Amino acid sequence: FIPRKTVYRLSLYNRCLEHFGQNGSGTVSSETLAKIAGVKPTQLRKDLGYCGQIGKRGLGYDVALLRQRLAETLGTSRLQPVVLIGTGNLGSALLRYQEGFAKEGFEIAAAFDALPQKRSPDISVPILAMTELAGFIAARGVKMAILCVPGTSAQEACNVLLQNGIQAILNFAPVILQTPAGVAVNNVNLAIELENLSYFIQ
Amino acid sequence: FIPRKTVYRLSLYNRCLEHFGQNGSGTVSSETLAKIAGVKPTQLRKDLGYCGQIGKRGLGYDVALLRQRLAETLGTSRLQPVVLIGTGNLGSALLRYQEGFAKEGFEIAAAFDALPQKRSPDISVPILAMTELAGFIAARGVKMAILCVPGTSAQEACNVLLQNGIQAILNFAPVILQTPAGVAVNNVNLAIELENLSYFIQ
Ligand SMILES: NC(=O)c1ccc[n+]([C@@H]2O[C@H](COP(=O)([O-])OP(=O)(O)OC[C@H]3O[C@@H](n4cnc5c(N)ncnc54)[C@H](O)[C@@H]3O)[C@@H](O)[C@H]2O)c1
Ligand SMILES: NC(=O)c1ccc[n+]([C@@H]2O[C@H](COP(=O)([O-])OP(=O)(O)OC[C@H]3O[C@@H](n4cnc5c(N)ncnc54)[C@H](O)[C@@H]3O)[C@@H](O)[C@H]2O)c1
Repeated sequence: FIPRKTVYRLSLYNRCLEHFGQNGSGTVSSETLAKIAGVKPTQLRKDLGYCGQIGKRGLGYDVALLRQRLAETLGTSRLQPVVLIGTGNLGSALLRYQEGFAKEGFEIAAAFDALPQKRSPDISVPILAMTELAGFIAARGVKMAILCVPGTSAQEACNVLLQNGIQAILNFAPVILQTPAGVAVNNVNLAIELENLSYFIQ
Repeated sequence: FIPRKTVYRLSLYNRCLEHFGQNGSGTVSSETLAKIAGVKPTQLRKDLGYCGQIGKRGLGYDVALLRQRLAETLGTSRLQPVVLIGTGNLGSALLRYQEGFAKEGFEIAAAFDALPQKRSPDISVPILAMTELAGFIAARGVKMAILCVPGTSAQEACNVLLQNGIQAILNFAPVILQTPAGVAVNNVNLAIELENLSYFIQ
């Protein structure tokens, strides 16, 4: 496995290649790409080493090949189905962003809630009861979930996801989820982000 | 300055202390706290060293004192005013979370948008035109902002914030903001979070 911090940087490089246009042609030097990404060129070269032989010393990287290798390494060369749990405030905002996620290779295939509300007209993703989750995950082979439930029910909802074979969770609830080894959890805790920033403005 | 990665961990320890109840009494050993936070005890002891002398070898840390020291170090012992730019989909969801942020020591004092819409009834934060931003920041001494505008206008909105003395930005737009040294920017890029997870489920 590639270390998690390196995987983050590979995603970052993937985004930076967008500077070179969607049809990205030509080459880019490790110095230029490293500058856009805000890392040292030695770090960039080391990270890209995980994607197989791509660059030639002195000639830089072929942009189209680099993009393809990054998509293969990151697993985004095919559209990944994702389920979203918790269609309240934050969950609904993420459901409206469906096109944004699709452009990045992710499809929120369905959303689930303990109290499924009537869907608002601008949300095209189906909103289903939790009783339908197991069947949906099995039918679509879903492996990834976004969790937008309150902290008090996050572990319980997480357990339901794990029982149904989910292997990766993007968690917005401000709690640390207990998960077995082999399950990847990324936490987005907006309060910690703000607290981190407040340190720098004292 | 404390390294940014360490500041994140200090915020994490601050959250973990909530396990010991809001009135947190008694002591906690570095082993116990490290286990809850998911770090090694040596890392925890090194990090807490930035908060002054708090623990006694063998006796652990006093929970109430540790909380106080962390709040002082992180700058969250007083309510920080924050402005939010971009009251679309995501911005509105964050505005409805006002109580959640207040509990953590942050107050979204006002929100601004290029096209301020009529506020929905469940949002209590005032939504103003961008022309009122400079006056508001000066009157309230705001130093921190949350940016929820599209990627195409993020740099422009960021420049307006910098001109008005904002020193820390929580950025949701999927672009890397160019800012002078001394300005702290934390990026939340949900597509990169999902891409990072998709690597682990291949
Ligand atoms: N809204 C924000 O801007 C924001 C900001 C930071 C953090 N968060 C965090 O994100 C999470 C969601 O926040 P929100 O504002 O959307 O809350 P919300 O109360 O608006 O929505 C929560 C939804 O989860 C559902 N739910 C509760 N328990 C469930 C369960 N066991 N299974 C399935 N569904 C369940 C509820 O029915 C509700 O629709 C919370 O943990 C919150 O702390 C939200
Ligand atoms: N909605 C989500 O769930 C989500 C998920 C991931 C990332 N994002 C990112 O968050 C940002 C906001 O997304 P959204 O879905 O809320 O978009 P949105 O289009 O719903 O809202 C954007 C708002 O910004 C305002 N705006 C545009 N330019 C401005 C400027 N120069 N100054 C002030 N206001 C300006 C618009 O009037 C609009 O109200 C985007 O960059 C998006 O990529 C959103």
